[in-house]
Amino acid sequence: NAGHGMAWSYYFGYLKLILPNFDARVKNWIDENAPKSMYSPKLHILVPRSCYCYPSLNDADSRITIAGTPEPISASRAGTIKRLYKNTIYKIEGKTEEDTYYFVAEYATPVLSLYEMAESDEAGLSADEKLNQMKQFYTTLSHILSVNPEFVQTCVLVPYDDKLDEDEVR
Amino acid sequence: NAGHGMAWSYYFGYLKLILPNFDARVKNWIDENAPKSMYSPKLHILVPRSCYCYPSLNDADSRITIAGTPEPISASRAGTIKRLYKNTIYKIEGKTEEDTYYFVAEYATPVLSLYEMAESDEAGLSADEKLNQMKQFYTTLSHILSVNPEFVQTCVLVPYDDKLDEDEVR
Ligand SMILES: Nc1nc(=O)c2ncn([C@@H]3O[C@@H]4COP(=O)(O)O[C@H]5[C@@H](O)[C@H](n6cnc7c(N)ncnc76)O[C@@H]5COP(=O)(O)O[C@@H]3[C@@H]4O)c2[nH]1
Repeated sequence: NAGHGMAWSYYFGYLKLILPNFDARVKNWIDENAPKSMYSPKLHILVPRSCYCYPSLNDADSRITIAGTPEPISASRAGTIKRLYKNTIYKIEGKTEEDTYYFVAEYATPVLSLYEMAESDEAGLSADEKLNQMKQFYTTLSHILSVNPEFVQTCVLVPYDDKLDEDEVR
Repeated sequence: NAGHGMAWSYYFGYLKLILPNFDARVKNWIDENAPKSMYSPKLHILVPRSCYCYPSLNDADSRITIAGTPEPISASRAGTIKRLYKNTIYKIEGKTEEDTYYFVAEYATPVLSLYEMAESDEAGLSADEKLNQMKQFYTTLSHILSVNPEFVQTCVLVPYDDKLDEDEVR
């Protein structure tokens, strides 16, 4: 089914490529740009219940601002030569450098596809089925990460109820 | 099902972002780099029956060589700021510039995920089911493109029987 396939495609086409040594790349960026601040070395993958994913985390919460980009990964895949995979470092600013907290986060992009499918008349995905597929995606992805122990220290799934109704989004 | 979901996600998360004005970006590259040569302004999306996608088209056929990259698309999506979407221009060289043919092509990335799922014991996709999902993907994607007339001039699906057995691939 869709959610199951999206989780495996997300693993093979993305996580498997970027998670090796992810924590080291984050640490390098912190050492060069914010050596006195607090940070998390993991990729935080947000899974909102509504499946709605803002373009930037700053749109979801104005206390979260864009800080920078760790070294990207370049890989030739399926005919696209040197495709670029990059992430965004965000921060929550405190009064001092020591109080400021840096972290890498993004929404699970396949979940945004589920949202767009449910919004489109053509794709034929009901609101109930959207939620069902999102849960399938989450369950499958949790399983994949749990059997890949090296990813436990570089990645964390963050499901949450964002309480957004389709009618409230924009 | 997986193939149906992958086709819609490929449309919402990729084709919808890169196909607008795709032909203009290819023409710009040709005008600057190979003004005397023949070329196709469309994105050629390869859908091999085995679902196996080489990293580069040159690996599949040594007469096809890498020529360059048209201007990439940058878009902030699902928390990744200014994510880069780029394509590869390939060429088949003739004796002269006039005889050389340039084209943009790549494999349909979701199909590679189906291949990797079938190769992995964990993902639980049989060889028969892989072929079935690939056909679902192709049928759904053909439908999506046919109801978006502006994409007819910027994109062409290229299904073919590559006669590759799992045992023969490396
Ligand atoms: N050829 C090609 N070039 C691209 O730049 C590209 N970007 C996406 N896609 C394909 O479109 C579809 C929708 O993409 P989405 O972003 O929702 O899911 C993506 C996304 O959640 C994640 N991912 C892949 N590359 C990146 C990336 N650079 N940054 C963040 N996430 C990424 O992993 C999923 C699977 O990726 P692919 O298996 O490469 O195929 C995708 C997918 O089939 C692409 N295909």
